[in-house]
Amino acid sequence: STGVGRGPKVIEGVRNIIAVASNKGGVGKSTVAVNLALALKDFGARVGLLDADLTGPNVPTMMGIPQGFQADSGLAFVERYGLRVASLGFVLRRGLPVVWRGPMIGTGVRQLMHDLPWGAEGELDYLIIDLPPGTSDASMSAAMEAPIAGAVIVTTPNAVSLEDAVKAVSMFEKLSVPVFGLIENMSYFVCPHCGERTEIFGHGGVREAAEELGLDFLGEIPLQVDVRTGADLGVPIVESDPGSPVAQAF
Amino acid sequence: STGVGRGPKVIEGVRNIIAVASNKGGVGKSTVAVNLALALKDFGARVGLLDADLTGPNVPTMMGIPQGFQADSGLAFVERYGLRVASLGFVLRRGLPVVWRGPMIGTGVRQLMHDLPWGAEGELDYLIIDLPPGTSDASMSAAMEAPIAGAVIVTTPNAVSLEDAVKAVSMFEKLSVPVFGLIENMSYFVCPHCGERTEIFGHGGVREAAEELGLDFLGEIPLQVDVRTGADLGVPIVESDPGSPVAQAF
Ligand SMILES: Nc1ncnc2c1ncn2[C@@H]1O[C@H](COP(=O)(O)OP(=O)(O)O)[C@@H](O)[C@H]1O
Ligand SMILES: Nc1ncnc2c1ncn2[C@@H]1O[C@H](COP(=O)(O)OP(=O)(O)O)[C@@H](O)[C@H]1O
Ligand SMILES: [Zn+2]
Repeated sequence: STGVGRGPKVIEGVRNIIAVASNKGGVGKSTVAVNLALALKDFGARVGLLDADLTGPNVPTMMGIPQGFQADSGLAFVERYGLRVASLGFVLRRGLPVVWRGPMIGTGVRQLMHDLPWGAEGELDYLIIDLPPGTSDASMSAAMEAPIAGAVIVTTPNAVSLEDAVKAVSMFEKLSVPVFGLIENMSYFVCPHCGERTEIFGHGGVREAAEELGLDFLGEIPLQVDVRTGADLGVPIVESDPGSPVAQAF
Repeated sequence: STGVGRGPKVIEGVRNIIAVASNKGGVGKSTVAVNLALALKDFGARVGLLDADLTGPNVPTMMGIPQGFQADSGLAFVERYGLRVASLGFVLRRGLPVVWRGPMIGTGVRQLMHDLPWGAEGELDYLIIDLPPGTSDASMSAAMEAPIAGAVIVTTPNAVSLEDAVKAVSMFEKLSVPVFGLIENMSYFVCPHCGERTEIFGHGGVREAAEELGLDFLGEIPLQVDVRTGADLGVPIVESDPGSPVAQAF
C-alpha cells in the first residue's frame, strides 16, 4: 500500500523527526544532515540518521560505511560514530542504479521509516532524515508517513538554488510540516593560498530570503576543501575536527 | 496513459535528441545543457532546449526568461538567444512548488516532448533535454518516449557525485541509450586575487572514471564565478563571452 488513508504514524522509539531538505540537488543536504546528526550526538542526544535518497544514497560514503555489504543479509541499521544509520546504499552493490518510478520510491521511504527497529536499542531523541532533491514521492511520503517535528532547509546563495529552496518551503507548508529555518551553505570561499575571500556561489541571499519568508536564518557555512575531503573519505568534519570554526557552524 | 507499451516515438521535426544527465544534483547539468545548446547553435545548427526538471525548472532563470508568464495562456515554446526553449517554469508563478508523484512527472515529461510543435517553425537538428537529478520517472519516461541519440553525463570530481554519475551511466545502459561521454565540471578553481589554483571539489576523477568505463572523456570546465553570475542573471557565458576559455570548454 502506498500509505493512502493511513495518516502519519509515530515511529516507535523516536521522539523527534527532523527532515533536511532543499529541493535543489548538490547544495549540501547530506553534508548538513550528517554533521548536524553528529553535533546533536556531541550534545548528548541519542541520534539516528535515515538516508531517504534511494536513487543517490550518499550517506554511506560520507560516513565511511561500505556500499552493498548487506546485499545478502538484508537491510539493517548500523552504529557509526555514535549514530544509528540506515541507507538503501547498504544493500546496493557499488554502481548499481535504482531505476524506480515514484510508487516504489514512496514505498521504499515508508519501509526505511517504519520497518526498521529504530527504537529497539534504546529510544532516539532525534531521527534526522536526509531527503533527496525534488518535491516528489520521497518528500511527500516522508511527510505523510510520520509526524515530522520540522524541516531544515539547506541552500546555496545562487539564484537557482534559492528559487528551488523557496519551493521546498512551500511544499512543507502544503504538507503541514513546520520549517525550522534556512541554512546558507557554500556561503563564501577563503583562498588557502592568499587568504582572500571569493563569493563563488554568491553570499547573503539566504538571510534575505529567510527574512522575506518570516523564517529563522540558521547560519552560514563556508565552502571549504576539508568539508568535501571529509565527505569523500567518510570522516565528517564534526567528527574529525569538532573544534574547528566550520564544525562549529554545523 | 503513462506510455506503457507504446515504445519510443520520434518527435516530429527533430533530427537528434541529446540528454544531459548526472543523477547527482547541483553538478551543472542545466548550466551545461544551456551552454551546449548555445554552442551548437553558434556552429550553425538549429537547436531546441527542453527543461525536463519539473520540480526544479532552472532553465527559465538561466536563459533570462520570466517565470509564470504563460500561467494564463498555456505552455508554448519561446525563441531565446536563437534557441527554441520550453520549460514548465513558464506556467508556474514564482515560488509555486510542483508537488507531484511519479506518474504525474512521467506524464509531464511526455507532454513536453510530444505535445509541443518542436518542428513547426522549421526542423531542429538537435533537441537538448535537461534531465533532473535521480534515476526515476523523468529520466525513465524521457528515454522510453522518444529515441535518444545519446546522453552526456555531467559530474563534479568529488566522490559522491562520481558514484552517482556511474549509476546514471548504468541507467542509460539499462534503457538502451548510448552514452556520449563524461564531462568534469567545477574541475578546479583559480583564485581571482592571487591566481593560485585550488581543487575544491577534487580534480581528475572523471577522466579516470571514463577510462574505467570505456567512455569518452569530453573535457573539463573550471569552477568560475562568471559562469554562476551568468546563470543568475540569465545570460549564459557562451552568449555573453563566446571567445573566453571557459565558453570554449563548453
Ligand atoms: N561547505 C562545504 N564546503 C565544501 N564542500 C561542500 C560543502 N558542503 C557540501 N560540500 C560538498 O559538495 C558536494 C555536494 O554536497 P551534498 O551534501 O552531497 O549535497 P546534496 O545532499 O544537497 O546533494 C559533496 O561533495 C560535499 O562534500
Ligand atoms: N563551472 C561552473 N562554475 C561556476 N558555477 C557553476 C559552474 N557550473 C555550474 N555552476 C553553478 O552551480 C549551480 C548549480 O548548477 P546547475 O547547472 O543548476 O546544476 P544541476 O542542473 O546539475 O542541478 C548553479 O548556480 C550554476 O550557476
Ligand atoms: Zn588566492
